[in-house]
Amino acid sequence: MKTWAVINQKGGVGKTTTAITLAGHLCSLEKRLLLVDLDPHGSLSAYLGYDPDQLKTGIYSLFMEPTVCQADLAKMLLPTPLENTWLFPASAALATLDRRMGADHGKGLVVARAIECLANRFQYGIIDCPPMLGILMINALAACDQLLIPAQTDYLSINGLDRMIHTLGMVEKSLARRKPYLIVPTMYDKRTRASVDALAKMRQVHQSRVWGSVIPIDTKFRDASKAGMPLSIYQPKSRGSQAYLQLIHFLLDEGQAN
Amino acid sequence: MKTWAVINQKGGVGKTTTAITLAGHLCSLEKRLLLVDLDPHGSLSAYLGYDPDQLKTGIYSLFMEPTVCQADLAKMLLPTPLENTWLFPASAALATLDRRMGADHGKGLVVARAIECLANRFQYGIIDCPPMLGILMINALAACDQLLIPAQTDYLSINGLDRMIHTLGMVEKSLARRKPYLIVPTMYDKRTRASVDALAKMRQVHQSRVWGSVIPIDTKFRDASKAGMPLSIYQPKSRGSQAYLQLIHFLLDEGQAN
Ligand SMILES: Nc1ncnc2c1ncn2[C@@H]1O[C@H](COP(=O)(O)OP(=O)(O)OP(=O)(O)O)[C@@H](O)[C@H]1O
Ligand SMILES: Nc1ncnc2c1ncn2[C@@H]1O[C@H](COP(=O)(O)OP(=O)(O)OP(=O)(O)O)[C@@H](O)[C@H]1O
Ligand SMILES: [Mg+2]
Ligand SMILES: [Mg+2]
Repeated sequence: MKTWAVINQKGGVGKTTTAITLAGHLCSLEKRLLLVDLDPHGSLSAYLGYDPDQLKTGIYSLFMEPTVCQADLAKMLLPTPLENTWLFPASAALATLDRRMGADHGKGLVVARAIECLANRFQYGIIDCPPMLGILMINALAACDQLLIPAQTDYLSINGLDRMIHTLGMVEKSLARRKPYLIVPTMYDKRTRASVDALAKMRQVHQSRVWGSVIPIDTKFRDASKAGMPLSIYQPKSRGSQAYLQLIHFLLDEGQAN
Repeated sequence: MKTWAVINQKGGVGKTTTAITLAGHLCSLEKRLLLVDLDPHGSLSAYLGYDPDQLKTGIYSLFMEPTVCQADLAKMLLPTPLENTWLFPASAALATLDRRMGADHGKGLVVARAIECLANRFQYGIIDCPPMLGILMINALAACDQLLIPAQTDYLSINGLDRMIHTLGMVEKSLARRKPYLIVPTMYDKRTRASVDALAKMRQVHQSRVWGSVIPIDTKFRDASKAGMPLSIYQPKSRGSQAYLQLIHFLLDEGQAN
């Protein structure tokens, strides 16, 4: 099983949009996929039709009473409108996790262990993360094989990118190995000078860590989220969907190469 | 001194943009303003030319060793490119606050006490918050007179709005009084069906709690952030700046009325 974690401390850069649109393409490619929602705001769970306030079990309960066997874990998964795709949902209570765990360092591998336990049921996993550095992001780092870092092509978004990557390096020192990461430029608007300049700066500073293409700005993402379907299924020929199709092929090919 | 806190657990809805653009207008109106950056990612501090990683004192040190006297607090403030506007900066270490404080409940009034101490030097205060529910948002709730909740006019953003307002109510029960809040529709795009529908739904569910006008989508915000100046100063005649001018007049008039 190959797992990607979609992270960025900056809010609103397209983390959930990346998770759901890639999921749509993996579904069309008939892959068996596990989606994990680590965001207390629960955008991914809500996108797929679930209310994070109503959900009793999910990621949060893993931290409270670690589940040992596969059968119990599988019961916590929810079906989604996408074939062969299951969701490990978020709940609002996740917002209290950092305060509850305090200095208890033993909780960095909770999500990694759960995913390992389910690994024979799925081919791919995608973890959506909240816009913050904390116990949930540490879990995502430990649980994934590769990080995807969507970064909006604008000044506010790129200024914190280098700092965040530097912080990731510090957190990873305590993990066994550094995880490879790919920066995915999002909401690119070739008509706006600031967007063009931001992309050039991103490539200059982060070089080969930045994906060779971009996700363009596309108002159809908003239509898709209203319809509760990934854009990759809702309007597969749209610019936004086609760009994420390029990305999933890049990621799947890269995986072959490794 | 009147203080607004700009909050929303959803990321990328325009919290920092709202704080900085209102600040520009208050500066043009020759008001004395205190900006407080509670976001560990430090967008507001970075926008004004400071690197949150390099800053030694600031909000974080208030939580570590509470400063009692005004003179010490005033030393922690930084000048900004805006006249009569000072910044209480963020630092990256704020990201560890929830874990460090753990269940220590005595830390909900740290920011409120600091602002009270400085109240005779400023007429207005604006607090920029991170996209999460935690000790920093609790401090912002306690420290402000009114909440501003920017909400992007799209499905992902409005679905969590009611849940967040419900959560605020629960947190406020422990504060002396409920704070008035105003929902500010942002990034409104009248050409996109999903945006028009989202605004209608926002007005239907939240009624008089929603500001009567909107902040339109305007690519010039990205240009302004690249220039490190608020749009209200960088291009005062732009659509985005004019909309925030309407908002500040609404807020200042409302204040008169109360
Ligand atoms: N390429 C794009 N073009 C246009 N709009 C986009 C694009 N990608 C995402 N969006 C829109 O931008 C908004 C923010 O996206 P999204 O919620 O996925 O970001 P996020 O990083 O997950 O936010 P958070 O930090 O709250 O988790 C959504 O309204 C989404 O529809
Ligand atoms: N009305 C608008 N029209 C177009 N772009 C906008 C508008 N308001 C904000 N933006 C852009 O949207 C992006 C997100 O805005 P901003 O960083 O202010 O959101 P935020 O809520 O503070 O994010 P975070 O959750 O990370 O704190 C920025 O690139 C900003 O320039
Ligand atoms: Mg998200
Ligand atoms: Mg912000």
